[in-house]
Amino acid sequence: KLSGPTLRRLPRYYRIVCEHFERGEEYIRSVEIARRLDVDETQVRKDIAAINYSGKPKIGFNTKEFKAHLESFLDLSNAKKAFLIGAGSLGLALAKYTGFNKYGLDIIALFDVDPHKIGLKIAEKEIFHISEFTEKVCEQDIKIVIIAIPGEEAQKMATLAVNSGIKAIWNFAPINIEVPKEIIVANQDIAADFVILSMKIDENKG
Amino acid sequence: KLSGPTLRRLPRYYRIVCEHFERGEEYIRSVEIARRLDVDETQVRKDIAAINYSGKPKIGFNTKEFKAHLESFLDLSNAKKAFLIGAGSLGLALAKYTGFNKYGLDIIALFDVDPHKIGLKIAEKEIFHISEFTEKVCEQDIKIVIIAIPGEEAQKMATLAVNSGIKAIWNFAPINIEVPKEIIVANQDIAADFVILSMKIDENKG
Ligand SMILES: NC(=O)c1ccc[n+]([C@@H]2O[C@H](COP(=O)([O-])OP(=O)(O)OC[C@H]3O[C@@H](n4cnc5c(N)ncnc54)[C@H](O)[C@@H]3O)[C@@H](O)[C@H]2O)c1
Ligand SMILES: NC(=O)c1ccc[n+]([C@@H]2O[C@H](COP(=O)([O-])OP(=O)(O)OC[C@H]3O[C@@H](n4cnc5c(N)ncnc54)[C@H](O)[C@@H]3O)[C@@H](O)[C@H]2O)c1
Repeated sequence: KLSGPTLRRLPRYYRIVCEHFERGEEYIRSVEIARRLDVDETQVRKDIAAINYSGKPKIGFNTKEFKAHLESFLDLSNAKKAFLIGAGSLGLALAKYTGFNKYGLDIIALFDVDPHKIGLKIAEKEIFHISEFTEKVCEQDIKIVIIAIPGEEAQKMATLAVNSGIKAIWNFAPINIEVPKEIIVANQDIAADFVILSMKIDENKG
Repeated sequence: KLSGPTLRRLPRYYRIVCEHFERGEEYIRSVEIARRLDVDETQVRKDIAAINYSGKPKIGFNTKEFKAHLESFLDLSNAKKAFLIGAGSLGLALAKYTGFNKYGLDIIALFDVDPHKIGLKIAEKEIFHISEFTEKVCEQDIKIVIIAIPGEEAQKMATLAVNSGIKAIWNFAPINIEVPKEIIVANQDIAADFVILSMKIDENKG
């Protein structure tokens, strides 16, 4: 079992290795990965050893093989179907984002309460009324839901999702939702990522 | 100077401490922070010691004081002005997001090329034509830009931003933009965060 921080770094390694592979570079060295991600090189080596992969000394990791190893370890080629609650600005941006396919996320349908949106399609995904949510979860055997609605509605919809058989919630609303222990929740807050950027600006001024 | 991973964890500690403080809880213990964020407790203690803060043994950290300490260390109360290029779905969601204020980000204006959008306002921020970008950067002394446009346009707009005097770029377009060494770039890819969630689902299946 990998630690949380190691697991969080692996997709970032994957994005870098993909870029080098798509540029036609046959090898990538841990020092290059470390530089691009602002991580210690020994940490990069430890992480890669932890997923039972190794490169050639002085040459590095074969980009094609390492990419395939990460895809298999992170189960990226096995698409996970998800529903998305909230067809507002954020929901639409997520539904349209082609970057999700590479990481095995397939948003199948959206749900909203606004009558003007029901029946519309975005990137070939239909917007249904929230009253159809439970029935559709059972019909399509959906385990993952993304929540992109205002904070005051989020807890209620999380409870609806859990009662419908959802096992994991990716929550963008700015509150921490409470769910039973066995349900997996990831609270996404991109504002926290802004802080890292702004600290780096302060360092440069330093 | 803190390590990258430690710096990345601090805003997440801040969000947890804010929640406990707003719920009226006077103290929070490192074991609670560790549990909520799936991080080792010794790592939490090391991080907090690294920013010269300490709690009371067995009781924990005073939520009010710890919150203020993090605000000062992360410079959260000093709002950083930013421009946002791209008033599409993602750009609108970012412009409307009230969560940014807490972390010191103040999006002042948006820029786009679509004539139907020019002159509109979103959350009291005006959408200007991209041709006015350079002039407005100088006028308002802006150092940060957020890029939320399609990948094929992103490099060109990043170069425009750097030539206009921008010092830091928060890039959401799905390509890694190339900029001179002294410019700070953060490439945001929320798809990588999805992988963590989906690995946890696999772990539960066991
Ligand atoms: N975590 C982050 O990093 C981040 C970033 C941006 C926005 N947000 C958050 O995402 C959420 C959505 O933002 P937005 O800009 O898209 O808002 P929006 O107002 O544009 O869209 C919200 C949508 O949710 C729908 N809705 C409301 N209640 C509903 C319910 N009970 N069931 C189904 N649909 C419902 C509305 O009809 C609307 O279409 C907000 O909570 C915002 O704070 C989070
Ligand atoms: N990194 C992530 O996690 C993530 C998540 C979602 C979307 N995205 C990306 O964000 C970008 C925006 O997504 P969206 O759904 O808002 O797309 P969108 O098509 O709704 O909006 C794009 C906007 O950019 C404008 N635009 C195009 N070229 C421009 C230029 N040269 N200067 C100024 N404005 C210009 C368009 O007029 C439009 O308003 C895409 O590249 C998408 O892949 C990234």
